[in-house]
Amino acid sequence: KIPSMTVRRLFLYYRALLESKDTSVISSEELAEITGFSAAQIRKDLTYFGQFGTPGRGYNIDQLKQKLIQILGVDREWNVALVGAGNLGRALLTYQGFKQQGFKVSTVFDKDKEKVGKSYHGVLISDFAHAKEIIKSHDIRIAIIAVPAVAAQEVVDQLVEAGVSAILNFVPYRIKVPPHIKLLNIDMAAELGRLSYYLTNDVVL
Amino acid sequence: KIPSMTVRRLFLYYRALLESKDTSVISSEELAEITGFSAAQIRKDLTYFGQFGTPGRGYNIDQLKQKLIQILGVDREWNVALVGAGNLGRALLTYQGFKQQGFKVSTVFDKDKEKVGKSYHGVLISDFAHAKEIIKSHDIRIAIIAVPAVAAQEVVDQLVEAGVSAILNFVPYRIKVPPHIKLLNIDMAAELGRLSYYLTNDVVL
Ligand SMILES: NC(=O)c1ccc[n+]([C@@H]2O[C@H](COP(=O)([O-])OP(=O)(O)OC[C@H]3O[C@@H](n4cnc5c(N)ncnc54)[C@H](O)[C@@H]3O)[C@@H](O)[C@H]2O)c1
Ligand SMILES: NC(=O)c1ccc[n+]([C@@H]2O[C@H](COP(=O)([O-])OP(=O)(O)OC[C@H]3O[C@@H](n4cnc5c(N)ncnc54)[C@H](O)[C@@H]3O)[C@@H](O)[C@H]2O)c1
Repeated sequence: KIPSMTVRRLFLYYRALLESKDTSVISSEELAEITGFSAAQIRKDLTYFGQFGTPGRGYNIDQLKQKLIQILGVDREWNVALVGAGNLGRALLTYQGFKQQGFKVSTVFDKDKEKVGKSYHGVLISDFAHAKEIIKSHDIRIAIIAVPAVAAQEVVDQLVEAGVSAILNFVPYRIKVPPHIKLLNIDMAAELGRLSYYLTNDVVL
Repeated sequence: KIPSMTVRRLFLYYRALLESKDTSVISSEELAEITGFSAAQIRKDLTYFGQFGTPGRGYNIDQLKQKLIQILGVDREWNVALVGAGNLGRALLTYQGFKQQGFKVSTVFDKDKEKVGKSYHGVLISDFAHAKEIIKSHDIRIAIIAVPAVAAQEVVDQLVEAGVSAILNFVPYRIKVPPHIKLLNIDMAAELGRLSYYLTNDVVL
């Protein structure tokens, strides 16, 4: 099993290659300079996926890019559903970074009748009550949730029932999902909590 | 040195205790039910910080809360500066979760003359050109950055020079800081990248 920190770094290597103007080879030292990880860490991460690159010469950029695309599953465009067209949800809809990396927020759901039927940044807001039909017909497997904490578990249960199998959760609340569902949480206040811990205990990161 | 995952969990234990209606004791099993981590993990995390709680009876909620507050450094209110009053910055300004956990976004900076001088959600937008004076006079040690990638490094350099020592970065770009600066990155697209990896390789989390 590949460590989760490695997976996180793979994505950053992939993005660095996307932005690299060079067309031929790149060394692990050059990749280290762009991404900030050590060259040794980069070589170690990439050996999980087989031998590529020639020692001393570096990696063929196209080959490495193709390999990472395949490993990360970004060789296809993923349709993503966003649930919650509130303050956070609407900001996320403006973010170009998702689409640039293969994640198209194709559907936005809300339950507020004032919002349903309106379009925000070119995406129509649909009624979450119709989520099941839309998720199935648009082949949506990933959802982002940005709803109030009281609604979070029920929203996730409906998403899972509709066929979603991966969830990025922004709600600071412990959501329970069946074992086959991939759930990642982003907890912004907890990250500030880590910073206050590091400041209080003067920990060097 | 305490593992970073432990620190992240401590904050979630603290939040669970904040929300607990109970006033006397809580067992590691109860804390496990609320937070989703195992009782054994909870006990292990808390032993880094000394012996508290009585085996078989659980932890005194007030005592545990006080201890966590001290460890996490949230026994004070931290003044936080937000740089970038754009789509994401303005959404973050509406988030009550920061203040509830001891982080007051007291100052917002931007460089856009159209925004400077206006007030958003009760917070005045100041000109980033005056950041140094404001950061020093308000005793601001933590900053959140939500500016375009091209401006990120220069903004962070100015924050560090002004005396900020911890940064929560939302910009998908590798920022370099001196060793004494605590920097945490939130990379939303990379989290979706992890989900697509887990879906493609059918990894159980
Ligand atoms: N605002 C931020 O920047 C921020 C930052 C971190 C975390 N969060 C968290 O993200 C979540 C959303 O925050 P927000 O500030 O956007 O809140 P908000 O109240 O502005 O938006 C929530 C949206 O969810 C919709 N909603 C409520 N119940 C629903 C349901 N059952 N089904 C579908 N839609 C439903 C509401 O109609 C509303 O449009 C909250 O849990 C919050 O704690 C927000
Ligand atoms: N919108 C989102 O939900 C989202 C999600 C993930 C990451 N991000 C990242 O967060 C950052 C902000 O995104 P956004 O959508 O809010 O962009 P935005 O363009 O709406 O806002 C950026 C703000 O930064 C200000 N700014 C620019 N240069 C500055 C400088 N030198 N000093 C001070 N202020 C400056 C601008 O005037 C503007 O108000 C970007 O790097 C983006 O990639 C955004």
